[in-house]
Amino acid sequence: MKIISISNQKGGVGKTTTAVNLAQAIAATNRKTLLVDLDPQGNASTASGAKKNNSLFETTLGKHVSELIQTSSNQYDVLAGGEDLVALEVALRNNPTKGHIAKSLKELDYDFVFIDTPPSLSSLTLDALISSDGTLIPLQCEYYSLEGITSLVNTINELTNSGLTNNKIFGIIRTMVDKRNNLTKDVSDDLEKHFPELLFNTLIPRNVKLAEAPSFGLAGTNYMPESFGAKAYLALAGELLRRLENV
Amino acid sequence: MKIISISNQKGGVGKTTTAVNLAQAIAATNRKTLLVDLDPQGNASTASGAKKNNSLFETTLGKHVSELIQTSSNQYDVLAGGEDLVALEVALRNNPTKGHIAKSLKELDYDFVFIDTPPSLSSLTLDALISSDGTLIPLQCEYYSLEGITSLVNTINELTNSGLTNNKIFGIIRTMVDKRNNLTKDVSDDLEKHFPELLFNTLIPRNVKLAEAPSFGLAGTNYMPESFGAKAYLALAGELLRRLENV
Ligand SMILES: Nc1ncnc2c1ncn2[C@@H]1O[C@H](COP(=O)(O)OP(=O)(O)OP(=O)(O)O)[C@@H](O)[C@H]1O
Ligand SMILES: Nc1ncnc2c1ncn2[C@@H]1O[C@H](COP(=O)(O)OP(=O)(O)OP(=O)(O)O)[C@@H](O)[C@H]1O
Ligand SMILES: [Mg+2]
Ligand SMILES: [Mg+2]
Repeated sequence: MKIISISNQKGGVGKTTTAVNLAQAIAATNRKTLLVDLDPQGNASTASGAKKNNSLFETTLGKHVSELIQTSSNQYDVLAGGEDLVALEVALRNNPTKGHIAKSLKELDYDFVFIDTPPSLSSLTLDALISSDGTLIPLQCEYYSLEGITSLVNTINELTNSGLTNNKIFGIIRTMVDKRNNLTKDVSDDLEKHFPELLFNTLIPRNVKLAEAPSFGLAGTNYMPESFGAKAYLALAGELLRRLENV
Repeated sequence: MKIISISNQKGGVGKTTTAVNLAQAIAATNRKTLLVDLDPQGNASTASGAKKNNSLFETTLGKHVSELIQTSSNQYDVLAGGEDLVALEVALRNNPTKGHIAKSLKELDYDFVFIDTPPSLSSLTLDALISSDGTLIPLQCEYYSLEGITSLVNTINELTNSGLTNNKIFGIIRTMVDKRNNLTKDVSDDLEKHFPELLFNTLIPRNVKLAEAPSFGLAGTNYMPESFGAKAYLALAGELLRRLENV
């Protein structure tokens, strides 16, 4: 079982869209896949057609995680998010032992678990990073996004160097790419200079079908499989599987 | 002195872009304006050409806020953000008395103070909401953004009903609007149905000049005053001033 966090403290960079569409694309290759929504906003739960209850918070009340899992409108299973997660954040903050999420998921039998995290380095996100085998970093090719990347990469390296986790950065995914736009090109070139081995080759284009899909409670790869956005996430899934063969 | 928070726990909706450009547009009308960067990412500080030090955290160490204020590359003054703010968040969480920010700013002599908040309802954001006379809510006309708005409006109403603050919601600002896109139209129509009296008439269009400006350490209204994006923020400043006359 591989546990992968989708993380970036910069807001609105496509974390949820990547988590939902990647989970669906991987599930469609007959790999047993679970999506964990760790964001109190519960956006990933919405895109999965799931009710925002039975979140991971219930595990602090003694429930077993298998009782919390819902089937989704897509081909993966889902552990929903929602406002209860704020209580989980407080519980994790006061709990000295780390990796609560990994302990909760340990007995499950999935090939892949993707964790969608909120836009902050809160105790929820830190526990997800500690609990993961790897991290994917979605990034919009804009100036503010570039600023935050070094501090995220450092945070993950510190957690790994302190022996809390074996989390490796699996890669950086360029999202909402608009090829016509010079700013995107400049930032993308900058990324290729600073993080050449981390950048995924697959670029996710800006495509309105990806933004429409959640209002139907579906992943884009399920709502409009022929759209540019959906095809890009299918290609990304293939690239991720190839990268993991060499890890 | 009017203290206004720019807030929305949904990430990437244009909080920083709105805080920076509105502060600059208001300052250009000869009103003494301060921008407070309350985000550990420090994006508003970058757009203001300020060093990410001397944040509000220093007030918990006994420094007076007047010692922390920097001049910006724009026409407003700035209280910078940065990673120290994480320590301020911990201090505020453990401090039972609320409204630390209001107390720190009380002796200053500005016409307007704008506070850029991070994408979460953390103790930093809550203290900003408690310390403010009003809140502006930037919102992208997309499905996930619509989901979070009710919980933010409820949070502010609860703070006000509990007597902690007189914060009123001054309005909702539609950002990154792409008129050609049906999703934007549908969501915008929904907003007009549910929050007719809160919606600003001024729409902020998607305009790459606004996204380029921070890489020059400037507000868009300073970098390219003739651009569509800059003109929209100047119009928004006018609409805000008119709305405040009636408050
Ligand atoms: N490739 C894309 N093309 C078009 N729209 C997109 C794309 N990726 C994401 N979006 C839209 O952009 C917005 C931000 O994306 P999303 O919510 O996935 O980001 P996030 O990083 O999860 O945000 P948050 O920081 O709030 O968790 C959403 O409205 C989403 O529908
Ligand atoms: N009207 C606009 N046109 C084009 N780009 C924009 C516009 N408004 C914001 N942007 C860009 O979109 C991205 C998100 O905007 P911004 O960082 O201001 O949002 P935010 O809500 O402050 O994000 P966070 O939740 O991370 O604090 C930035 O790269 C910004 O430059
Ligand atoms: Mg998200
Ligand atoms: Mg911001």
